[in-house]
Formats: sequence, C-alpha cells, structure tokens
Amino acid sequence: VLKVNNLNKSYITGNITIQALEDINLEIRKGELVAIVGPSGSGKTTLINCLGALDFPDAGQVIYNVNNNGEGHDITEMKNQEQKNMRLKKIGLIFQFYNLFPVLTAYENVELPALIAKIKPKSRKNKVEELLKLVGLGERIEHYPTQLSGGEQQRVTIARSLVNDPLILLADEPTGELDTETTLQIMKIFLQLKDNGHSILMVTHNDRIAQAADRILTLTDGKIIAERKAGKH
Amino acid sequence: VLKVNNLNKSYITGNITIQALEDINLEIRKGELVAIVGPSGSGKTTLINCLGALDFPDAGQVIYNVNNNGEGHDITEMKNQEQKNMRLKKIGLIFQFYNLFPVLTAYENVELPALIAKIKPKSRKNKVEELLKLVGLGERIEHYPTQLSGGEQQRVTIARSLVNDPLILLADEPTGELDTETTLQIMKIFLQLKDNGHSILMVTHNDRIAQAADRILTLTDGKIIAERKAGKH
Ligand SMILES: Nc1ncnc2c1ncn2[C@@H]1O[C@H](COP(=O)(O)OP(=O)(O)OP(=O)(O)O)[C@@H](O)[C@H]1O
Ligand SMILES: Nc1ncnc2c1ncn2[C@@H]1O[C@H](COP(=O)(O)OP(=O)(O)OP(=O)(O)O)[C@@H](O)[C@H]1O
Ligand SMILES: [Mg+2]
Ligand SMILES: [Mg+2]
Repeated sequence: VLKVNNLNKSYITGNITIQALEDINLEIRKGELVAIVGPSGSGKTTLINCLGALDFPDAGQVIYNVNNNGEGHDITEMKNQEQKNMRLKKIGLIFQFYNLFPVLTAYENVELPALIAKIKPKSRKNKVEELLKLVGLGERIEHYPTQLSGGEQQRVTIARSLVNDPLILLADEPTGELDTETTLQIMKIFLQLKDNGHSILMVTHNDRIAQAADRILTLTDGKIIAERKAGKH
Repeated sequence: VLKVNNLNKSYITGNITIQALEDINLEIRKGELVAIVGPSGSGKTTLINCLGALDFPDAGQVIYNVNNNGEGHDITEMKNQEQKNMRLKKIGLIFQFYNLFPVLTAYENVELPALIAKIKPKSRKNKVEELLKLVGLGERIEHYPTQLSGGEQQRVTIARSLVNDPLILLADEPTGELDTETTLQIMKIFLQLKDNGHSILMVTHNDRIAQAADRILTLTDGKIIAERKAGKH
C-alpha cells in the first residue's frame, strides 16, 4: 500500500540546518496498523507530512499502491492536483493541530471531503451521521469547534478522516487529547478498519496504543532506530 | 492559595443547554500539586478557564490568597484590569491549545509576560534563558512556533507560564504532546516548583502523572465525583 525509499528532509533556519529525517525506509501492507513512536522533535510529524504530500522531502520516494512488480504512484512526482486527489480519496489525514475549520460545524467539517469528492447528498448524510455517532458525538453535530472540548474536536477530526473510506489513514497523535476510555473506543474503531482491509500509520506517545499495532517503528533524531512486532491485542 | 465555592457554568447553544460545571467546590493549599482527571467533555478546560478568569461562571466564587479568616480576592468580583494583573503575576497558565504567538520567537514568547510585568532587561534575559534551557530548548530560542514540533511548542509554553514565578500554575494538559521521557522531565520541574512552595492544579489524561500529585480530583459531567490522595512519588 505504501513504500518509502531513502526519505530525507532538512529544515534550514538562518544558519542552522536541522536534519529532521535521514534515510527513512519503510513499507506498510494492506490491513496493517503500524505505530511510530519517538521523542519530542524526533521527526514524526515531518514524516507524516512528507507521506501525505503536505511537505516535500529533499530526496527519496513515497510510493502508493505498489503492485507485485514494485511499481506504484510516487507522490513526490505528482502534480499538485493529483496529490490533492490522493489526499481526498485515498489518504485519510489526522494532523497534530489545526484540523478543523472554525467556521464550519462538526457536521460540515466531517462532510467537506465527501462534498468535494462529489458524493451524492443522501449517501453523504448517512456517512457523516454514522461516523459522528461512531465517535460518540451524535449530539454535537451542530456545534462549532470553539464550542467543543479538545477531545471532542479530536473526535470530529477522526470522523472526518474516514468519510471517504481512505485506503490508508495517516494519523499524527490521533488520541493525544483523549482520556483512557475514549482512547480505547477510538482504538476499537481503528482495529475494525484494519480488519476491513484499511491500513493505518499512526504516530503516538501512548505505549498502550502502540502495543495494539502490528509493528512499532521507533524514530530518534530523524532516523528509524528500531522496528519490532507488537504483542497481539 | 485557592478556594472555589459552588462554581456553576453552563453553555447555551441554540436551544441546547450544556451544564459544563455543577456545584464545584475545591481548595488548593500552598505547595500542593493537585491533578484533575475525567473523560473528554467532562468540564476540565471549562474549570481551568473559570479559575483563570478567562471565562465567567454563572454562579460561585473563585478566591485567591485565602487568609486564616477565610478571606481573599474573589476573581469573579474583580475588574478586568485587576484580573489581568492576577494572571500576569500570580497565576501561570498553560492552555490546551493556542498558547504561543506565531509572530514571536520562542524567546520572545517566554519573555512577553516578564516584559509586560516591567521586569528589568538583565533579569528578564537571565530568567528566559534559564527556563528555556530547563525545558531542553536552549538551542531553539530563535525559532518561531511554526518551526517547532508539537512537543517543543508545549515546552515553550511551560517555560512561559513560569517566567513571572506564579504562586499557582493552572495547567490544562501540560504534557499532552510529550513522549514519556520528556514528560518525566517536565514532572521533575513541577515537583521542584512544589518543593519551592508553588501550587499546581493540573488537568491530565495520563494516570502516571496523576499519581505524582498529592491529590486527584475526578470530574465527570461537570461534577467532582471523587477525590483521593495519590500514592507517594
Ligand atoms: N463555548 C462553548 N459553547 C458550548 N459548549 C461548550 C463550549 N465549550 C465547551 N462546551 C461544552 O462543555 C463541555 C465541557 O467542555 P470542556 O472543554 O470543559 O471539556 P474537557 O473536560 O476539557 O474535555 P477534553 O478532555 O475533551 O478536553 C463539553 O460537553 C463541551 O462540548
Ligand atoms: N518548519 C520548520 N522549520 C524549522 N525546523 C522545523 C520545522 N518543523 C519542524 N522542525 C524541526 O524538525 C524537528 C522534527 O520536528 P517534528 O515536528 O517532525 O517532530 P515530532 O517528532 O513530531 O515532535 P513532537 O513529538 O514534539 O510532535 C524538530 O527538531 C523541529 O524543531
Ligand atoms: Mg509532532
Ligand atoms: Mg479540555
């Protein structure tokens, strides 16, 4: 589903160069849940941004839909419109911050990607309501983000990332604002997606969540320094 | 240091009324570290906002500096300028989101409350540099928030909340973006503050952090439903 080759990314601020990612190689298979862990500043958000074509690596390839011959669509080679199309229909995104439009209600925020993808009104409505109910926010659909708690905003974001049934979900700290119980509810949703053949790449600081993944990649100072199979859940 | 009597707060959205806080009573003593835990949407942020005079309760009192006769300064009765003064010099604040000014560097963000409090330039510089070093960001002082990772932004926020040596720190999820190791470093800082006679009221989803507190208050549906003494650390 996703293959990353020799990804490198640095930021230059004044005369300081920060090597945010160095020689990253990884692959995600269909139906796999992979956790990325690592200290603050280790490059996790930078990695997610490069994989979602929101930031551009200095070098390397990010290939989606890899077939048996090792060929697929390298997102770093796509035009802007093609990348947007990938993000709209194939990749679900959950950012670490600033996910929701403050001027749209919870319902409208979740609906927006489906609207852009030209999903018919009736199917859109059913999907949006089903997802908001799934994350426990059926009673809050008319609220604006400023009228929602931190965890409620995060749950609206999770619902929105799933509205177009993406083949892979890239999630940066999807449960960072949630209490233990709500986190477990969200993990159930993710495991269900996985059983339905979707893939998930998830950054997390929560060791318990990382344990629910099939594999855990540890990032430190921009490099993957370890990979281990997690215990069964 | 802080006494809260019968605090009530509701939000009215259209024709829905949400009782975010109901009959909250609590007190914090000098040198005490109190954790507030509870599910998403239970009222934790609303409580912190009322205690910091950033939101106004429908009823109840929020009294600081309570003396032996039970008298002190009720922040709900203060004029705007007095409240601002309290927040500048007596109360340190860490919000769940949007803490930093994007147009100021890490250094300038931490310095701002000291600048407003008219601290002399030399003492300001020493304090700001000392605090940024304490949170592990000595190398990032010229960076803007958009050039910092989520956890780095959170650490700048923690440094800023301490710059005017507040008698009480109100922190809403201060380590929500941090990995385990960085979280432990921050908790060491908080325990040090506590030993120096400062008080801390901290919202957290992290049970391990809650265990480091002197007391844990559990909030559910706007009410404090439990209070327990935490284990020793
Ligand atoms: N401005 C607002 N208008 C309407 N309702 C609000 C507003 N702010 C908060 N609420 C509601 O009040 C309740 C408490 O919100 P609060 O932000 O205090 O929860 P919280 O405990 O901090 O949750 P979380 O752990 O998710 O951050 C929630 O149900 C929320 O939807
Ligand atoms: N736009 C930018 N300009 C300059 N440096 C940046 C920029 N964005 C990130 N960095 C730096 O790159 C490094 C990696 O940042 P990144 O946001 O990927 O870390 P992270 O692993 O997500 O951290 P956290 O767990 O704190 O969210 C950090 O040292 C950060 O300061
Ligand atoms: Mg990050
Ligand atoms: Mg909150």
